[in-house]
Amino acid sequence: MNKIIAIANQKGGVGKTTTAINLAASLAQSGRRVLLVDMDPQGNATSGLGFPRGSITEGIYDALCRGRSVRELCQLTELPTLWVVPATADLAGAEVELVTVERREWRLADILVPVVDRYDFVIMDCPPSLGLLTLNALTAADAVVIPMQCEYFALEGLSNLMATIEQVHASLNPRLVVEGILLTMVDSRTTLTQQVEGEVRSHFDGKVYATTIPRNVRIAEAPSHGQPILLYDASSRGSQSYQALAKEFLARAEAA
Amino acid sequence: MNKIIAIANQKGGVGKTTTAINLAASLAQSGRRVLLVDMDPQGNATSGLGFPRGSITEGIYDALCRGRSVRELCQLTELPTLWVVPATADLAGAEVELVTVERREWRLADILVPVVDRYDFVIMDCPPSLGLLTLNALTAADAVVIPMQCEYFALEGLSNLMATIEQVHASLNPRLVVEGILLTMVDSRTTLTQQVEGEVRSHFDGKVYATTIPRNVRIAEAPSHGQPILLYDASSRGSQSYQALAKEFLARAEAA
Ligand SMILES: Nc1ncnc2c1ncn2[C@@H]1O[C@H](COP(=O)(O)OP(=O)(O)OP(=O)(O)O)[C@@H](O)[C@H]1O
Ligand SMILES: Nc1ncnc2c1ncn2[C@@H]1O[C@H](COP(=O)(O)OP(=O)(O)OP(=O)(O)O)[C@@H](O)[C@H]1O
Ligand SMILES: [Mg+2]
Ligand SMILES: [Mg+2]
Repeated sequence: MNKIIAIANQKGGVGKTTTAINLAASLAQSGRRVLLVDMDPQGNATSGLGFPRGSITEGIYDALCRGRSVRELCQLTELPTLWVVPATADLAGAEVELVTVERREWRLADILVPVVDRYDFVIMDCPPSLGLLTLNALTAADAVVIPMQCEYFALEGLSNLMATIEQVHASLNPRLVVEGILLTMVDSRTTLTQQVEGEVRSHFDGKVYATTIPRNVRIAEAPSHGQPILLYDASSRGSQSYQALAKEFLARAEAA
Repeated sequence: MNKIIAIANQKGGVGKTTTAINLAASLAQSGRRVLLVDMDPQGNATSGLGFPRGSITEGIYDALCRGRSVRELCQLTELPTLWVVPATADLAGAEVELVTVERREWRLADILVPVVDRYDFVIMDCPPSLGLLTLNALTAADAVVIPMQCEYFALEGLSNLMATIEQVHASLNPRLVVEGILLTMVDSRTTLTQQVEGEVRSHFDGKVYATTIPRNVRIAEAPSHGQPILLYDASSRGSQSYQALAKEFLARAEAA
């Protein structure tokens, strides 16, 4: 099973990085070999896994734009079967640099080819935009996991994102499907959350994971310790919900 | 007093749009003439002020890339002295289109010149990135308001943003200063919020507004009604905190 998964949503702050880190960690803990690729110039997945900003000199930018091989850039994390290709600050320049490059949407897909077989899952964290970095991830991916807050602006952006996925499927990557929509930071006491959740489940029935991630401050604390939630506080509701997500994700992904 | 203010932070979901809408509305309610420019292709400030997605055919993209004048694109909102230049979906293509244009960082500054005198404040909502759209806003601006959640990833991104503001000040726009840092979605019960707030106030002392915006679900509900919080629920803590912010903002802005 070698599956390449993009964690994408152009809406900011919906839990992309948190989902990329904690889904990857939960899959690794269940014995899968996982590679996390940080495609966001902010580098949150990199620091959230214990590689502080500025401590890394080479990352995905060097493979995308400087001809380095991904194999040389993989860094092992605290979990024995979780590796990460970090993001460095110069990734911010990649979007402009890639504009004039041949096969610019295919750069990531091309550089991942030599390493994909070594992992059960490659998981890519995307920046909050639909620019060339996210397009590269969607072109390289077999499937997309879409984290989403149950709020109005996040709901509004979903149709835009679905249209972009459809376009990438039609013109760049015919394998691309929506793996699932994950509801994050859920506070089921508010009517707003209930309304938006109801709307998403009725519109995208079957695509929305049964597992939802509750708002849980331990999840927000973990990155400052450079750890996924299952290492920072395995007994927290946050950790348990990401473990449940990993189970549901595997049941779907391995059934396909 | 004609002041151009960018609401910027490349970290996603920190309350940029919410602050742009509600600060602009609170200033308009206190009698100032305000123009809100939506520079985010997501168009959240546009729909949050009552112009549903798809209902607008022309916006800031047409002034940036198609030679239309900003004056023709201003739309009046429910508040008598608040206008908006909306964002349309084609704004997403502007970043790539602007890459090869002469004075690409100055496009917005140039097109705003004929209208600035008609307003006390021009407020620009920025997308969650440091690409050409945000750079255009920083180049056009007199000052930047930085909304920030009291969380680890938001704190991490702050030094990056400050460095970018410094670079724009040095190479593109010597007027540019940080107007203020606004702490948003504050939940003072958590130690994470207390720690991050303490760190921001000690590092950037004097730049951080005394007013903070609490997490308040009424703020998140208002955009689905296309209204700023002071029209949706003037008695809410959210509305009162943005009104207090407008007072503090005016005291600082008019003292300078
Ligand atoms: N379930 C949760 N409970 C509490 N806090 C959360 C939860 N999920 C994420 N967070 C926090 O919310 C903030 C936004 O999450 P995150 O950074 O993962 O979103 P993102 O979509 O990756 O953001 P960006 O668009 O900037 O890349 C972070 O500070 C994170 O720690
Ligand atoms: N003080 C608050 N209390 C509760 N919810 C809030 C508050 N401020 C913002 N929100 C909600 O949090 C979400 C993120 O806020 P918003 O969209 O304004 O952030 P942003 O920085 O503009 O995001 P983006 O990076 O995508 O442009 C929205 O759903 C908004 O309604
Ligand atoms: Mg992220
Ligand atoms: Mg916004």
